Amino acid sequence: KSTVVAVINQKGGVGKTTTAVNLATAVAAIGKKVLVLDLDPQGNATTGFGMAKGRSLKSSYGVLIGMTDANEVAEKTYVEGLYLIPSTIDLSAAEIELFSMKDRDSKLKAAIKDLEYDYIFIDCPPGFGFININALNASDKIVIPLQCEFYALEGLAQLFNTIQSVRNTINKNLIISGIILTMYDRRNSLSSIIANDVRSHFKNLVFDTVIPRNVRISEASSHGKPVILYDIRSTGAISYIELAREFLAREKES
Amino acid sequence: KSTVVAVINQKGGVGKTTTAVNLATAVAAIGKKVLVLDLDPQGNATTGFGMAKGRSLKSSYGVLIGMTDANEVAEKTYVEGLYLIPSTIDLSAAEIELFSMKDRDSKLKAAIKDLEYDYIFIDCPPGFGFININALNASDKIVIPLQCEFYALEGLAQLFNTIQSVRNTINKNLIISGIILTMYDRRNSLSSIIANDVRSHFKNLVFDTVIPRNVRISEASSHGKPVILYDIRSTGAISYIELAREFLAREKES
Ligand SMILES: Nc1ncnc2c1ncn2[C@@H]1O[C@H](COP(=O)(O)OP(=O)(O)OP(=O)(O)O)[C@@H](O)[C@H]1O
Ligand SMILES: Nc1ncnc2c1ncn2[C@@H]1O[C@H](COP(=O)(O)OP(=O)(O)OP(=O)(O)O)[C@@H](O)[C@H]1O
Ligand SMILES: [Mg+2]
Ligand SMILES: [Mg+2]
Repeated sequence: KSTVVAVINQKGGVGKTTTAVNLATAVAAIGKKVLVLDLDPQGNATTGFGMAKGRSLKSSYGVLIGMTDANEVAEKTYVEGLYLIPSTIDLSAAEIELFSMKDRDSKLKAAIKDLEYDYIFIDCPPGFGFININALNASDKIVIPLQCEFYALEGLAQLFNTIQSVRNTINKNLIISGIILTMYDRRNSLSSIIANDVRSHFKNLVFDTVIPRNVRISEASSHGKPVILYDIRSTGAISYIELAREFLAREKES
Repeated sequence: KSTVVAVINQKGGVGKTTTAVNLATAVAAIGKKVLVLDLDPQGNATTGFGMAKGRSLKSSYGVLIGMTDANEVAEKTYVEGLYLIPSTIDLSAAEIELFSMKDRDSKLKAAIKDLEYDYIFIDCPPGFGFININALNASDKIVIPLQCEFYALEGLAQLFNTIQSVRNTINKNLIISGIILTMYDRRNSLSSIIANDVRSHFKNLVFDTVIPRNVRISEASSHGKPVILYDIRSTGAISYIELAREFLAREKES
């Protein structure tokens, strides 16, 4: 059975896709068999690997609503050992379609339970909808990218409430792997104020590795490549490789 | 009757809240009577004005589902001539509640049609749900903040499709006031590549005013103030005042 990791934060633009794409790539580079499941109708993780969007049911949408076998739509990427289930815009209809389905909270869990990867990383959309409840219910672990900005910090309490209510009801074993500080800008004192705030409050729950703001990360996405393949020497690439090491070390401990 | 303006983009973290808060403040500073309607369950626009979140129905949630009179919950802010209808976390349940209501697409339109402001700015959540359909249906104009990044650019086509289908069905008179380039970073060549791309493609639809990346903008939010009140001399504040002038000039023309 695979370890399923939801990369989630309802706040928009905090680095969920960037973290899902680059952490998964670094974990695959270390030798693990990895699947990225793009659950965002925007399909940025799909583009981040230079892959084409899915076509209707032949996508994460088909898998989520139980119409498509996940193994059939998992595509090999050019990253050794890394596969992707692409997203489509049809996913935006899934919120409403799921509402009237039986077992609507556990459709995804049922759809991916037999997949055989070391790790499955789910890139979640912003917001609080059924897609994200499904992702939390299907996951063993949670990784929370947190932009070093005030509005992002403000949203953490709501996120923890949502996680707690999923744990109390449908997924008792859900564990928070950690909070990843992203887009940390040394030049801007707000970054260190936020980072210190988060560390003093959440202590060991915060990864030691911090992801700096690094233009090579956003350039990489426009070339359809993870930053590790786009520019391995960049601070962005190095920080995601360090994060992968720390993530796997935390896995061993738990 | 008020002119209703939706500040919208399904991509997360592109500067919707920052633009709603600061454009509204600058338009109020020029002498207009303005309302900001916070339709995001995260409630960042409410915090951006230093206001307390709504309590259950006494909020934008109550207004949206038709249980609360909008005039009863519009609160005066410390910005002269600017009022706010605060958000609450209950809004995240609205997506599902609206689904089974009659006239679910026009609940907001009906709720705000008699309000008497010069301008009503709606801060929309990220994503594609019913809350955003309601906002588009209730609006006369649309302002689209666009972060100068590749993933944000990629999402524009989907946004225009959604706007077009709203125009073809429930709101024929909906006009795009313009696209606002946000977080433009002179040090990073990607910003100018994206900006040139957008201008060559969308021509006059793109505001001349560009909002630079400016740390005073994000600092202001942590002080519960629009940047215009936090640091009037900053490049961020100046650019939003210029934007307000350009916005009002476009209003005169249309
Ligand atoms: N460390 C970084 N340095 C510089 N740019 C970054 C960094 N991390 C992410 N970005 C850029 O910031 C933007 C937002 O990141 P991303 O799209 O990964 O966030 P997200 O949380 O997935 O957004 P959404 O809520 O829309 O899904 C992207 O354009 C991305 O390229
Ligand atoms: N021009 C700017 N310069 C620097 N920081 C900015 C600028 N505009 C916005 N920000 C910061 O970037 C982050 C994202 O902006 P904002 O929250 O306004 O985006 P949003 O589109 O409303 O996000 P969401 O999709 O979550 O609603 C915020 O922390 C904000 O303070
Ligand atoms: Mg994303
Ligand atoms: Mg916002």
